[in-house]
Amino acid sequence: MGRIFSVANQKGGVGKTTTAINLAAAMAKAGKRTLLIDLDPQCNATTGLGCEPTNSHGLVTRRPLRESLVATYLSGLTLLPGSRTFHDVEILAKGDQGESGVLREHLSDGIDGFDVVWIDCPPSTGPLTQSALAASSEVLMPIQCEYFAMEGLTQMIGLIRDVMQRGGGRLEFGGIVLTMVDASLELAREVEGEVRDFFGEIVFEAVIPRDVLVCEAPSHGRSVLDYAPQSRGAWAYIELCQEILEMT
Amino acid sequence: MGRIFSVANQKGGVGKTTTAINLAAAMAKAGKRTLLIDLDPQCNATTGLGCEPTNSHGLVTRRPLRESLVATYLSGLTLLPGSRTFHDVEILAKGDQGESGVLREHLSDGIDGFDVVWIDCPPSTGPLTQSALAASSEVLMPIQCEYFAMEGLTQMIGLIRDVMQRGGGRLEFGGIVLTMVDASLELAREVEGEVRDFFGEIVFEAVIPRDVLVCEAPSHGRSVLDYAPQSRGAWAYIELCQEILEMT
Ligand SMILES: Nc1ncnc2c1ncn2[C@@H]1O[C@H](COP(=O)(O)OP(=O)(O)OP(=O)(O)O)[C@@H](O)[C@H]1O
Ligand SMILES: Nc1ncnc2c1ncn2[C@@H]1O[C@H](COP(=O)(O)OP(=O)(O)OP(=O)(O)O)[C@@H](O)[C@H]1O
Ligand SMILES: [Mg+2]
Ligand SMILES: [Mg+2]
Repeated sequence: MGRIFSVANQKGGVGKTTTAINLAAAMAKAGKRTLLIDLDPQCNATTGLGCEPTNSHGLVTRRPLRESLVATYLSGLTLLPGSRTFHDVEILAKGDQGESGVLREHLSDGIDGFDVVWIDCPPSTGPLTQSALAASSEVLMPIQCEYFAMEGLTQMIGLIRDVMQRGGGRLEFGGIVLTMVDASLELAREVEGEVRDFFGEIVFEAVIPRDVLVCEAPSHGRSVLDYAPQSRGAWAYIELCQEILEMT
Repeated sequence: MGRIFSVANQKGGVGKTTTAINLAAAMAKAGKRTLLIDLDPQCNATTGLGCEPTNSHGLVTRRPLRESLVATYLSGLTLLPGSRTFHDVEILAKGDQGESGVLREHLSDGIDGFDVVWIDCPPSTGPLTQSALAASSEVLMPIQCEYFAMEGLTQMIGLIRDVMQRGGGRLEFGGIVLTMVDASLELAREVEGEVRDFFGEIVFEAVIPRDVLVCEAPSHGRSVLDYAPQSRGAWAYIELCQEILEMT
């Protein structure tokens, strides 16, 4: 079975969607058959790739998963689009009772033919994120080098440990990604220092710099790797992708 | 009855908590007896003012609300702390069935003696945010001048309209606040232009600039108005506060 990554952090706006899109794109470009699953009712991963959210989420319909998959502009990258209808997403969440029953079943049936799966989670520790974690082999946590981000880390780590201990899944800690790093700011350097001291090896070497081209790419429905291939943001995501692929 | 503001936006990291803390502080300094309610299980508004989250949220305990209120470092600013225990917060949300029963009752009993109440909401359109909206007289929506923020705006406006039409409350649209604006970026100027064209008068004149001092303040448990009173961020929040007070 291929690697299934959840990109998760209850803190808002730390770059979960940006990281999910750009790592999925990087892996597709590296020759992996890649599936990106949009699990967030905001549907940012979907629109950020120039695709349309659906009325009913592929994970709650009765149809086999592959009927809900769509091609993206990038060959090798397939998308399970998000759905804005909250109650759909609540069905998925309730049906799971915090275990990933629905998600894990659907996933295992639907993902033959994919080498790697990326799941973009909403900013919450609720049932959706828990289902994603329980269905995953690894969790990636993007964090910003700011005070509130540090606070939330401990809580997220607690949740991940709970899911691991509940068992039934094969979740391992994938790693912490420092995002939107403005190395000119003392605050950012201090927080990065603290995170590395505290978490050691699970923090990736590659950090994603603050780069307006990364921020502009979704309005063009493209990964930054295609929108601005020579940008610092694009290079950083490629570097991070390689660090992850070498981890196997 | 005093004004009750919800600070809401399902998009993460757009400055809801920063705005709730700094406008509540500005109003307390302007002589208003101010209550800030932390409705987010992340408890950022609580820790950002140097206070402790509670085990059980004041809005779900049987005790009268005022027994759960705590003083902050700032005279005139009182806090109803947040609670990290998700099921507590879920009780509040479920008890409401999407209507603000519990929150609105508790609020109307508990808020005599306050001129203004600020409610910090989590990044979601779920039951917590809906309860807050139904209990409020006005909603303030902070938004960042970036693509995903624009997308989420339409959905939030839809939710606010639903709450208004369900009736029973006295919710009006308070306004849109542009946050973390980096005026040197063309993207920011474009998005600001679009937001003002589209939404007109409901967009506040005052915008909050990107300012690292605003970002550092919570790690000192202070509003930026006390941490860095001469900063551009502090001045902007004071200007916004006055614009809001003149709205009555
Ligand atoms: N490296 C970067 N440089 C500049 N801007 C960035 C960078 N990464 C992300 N952004 C921008 O920051 C904002 C937040 O990023 P994103 O939406 O990916 O975060 P998120 O954690 O998925 O948010 P949410 O919690 O709402 O799901 C977006 O407008 C995005 O384009
Ligand atoms: N004007 C500003 N300049 C610089 N940084 C800012 C500014 N406003 C907020 N920030 C920082 O941006 C981050 C996100 O802000 P904040 O936590 O207030 O957003 P939020 O919408 O409440 O997030 P969430 O969706 O997780 O509740 C925080 O680290 C905060 O300190
Ligand atoms: Mg996202
Ligand atoms: Mg917040």
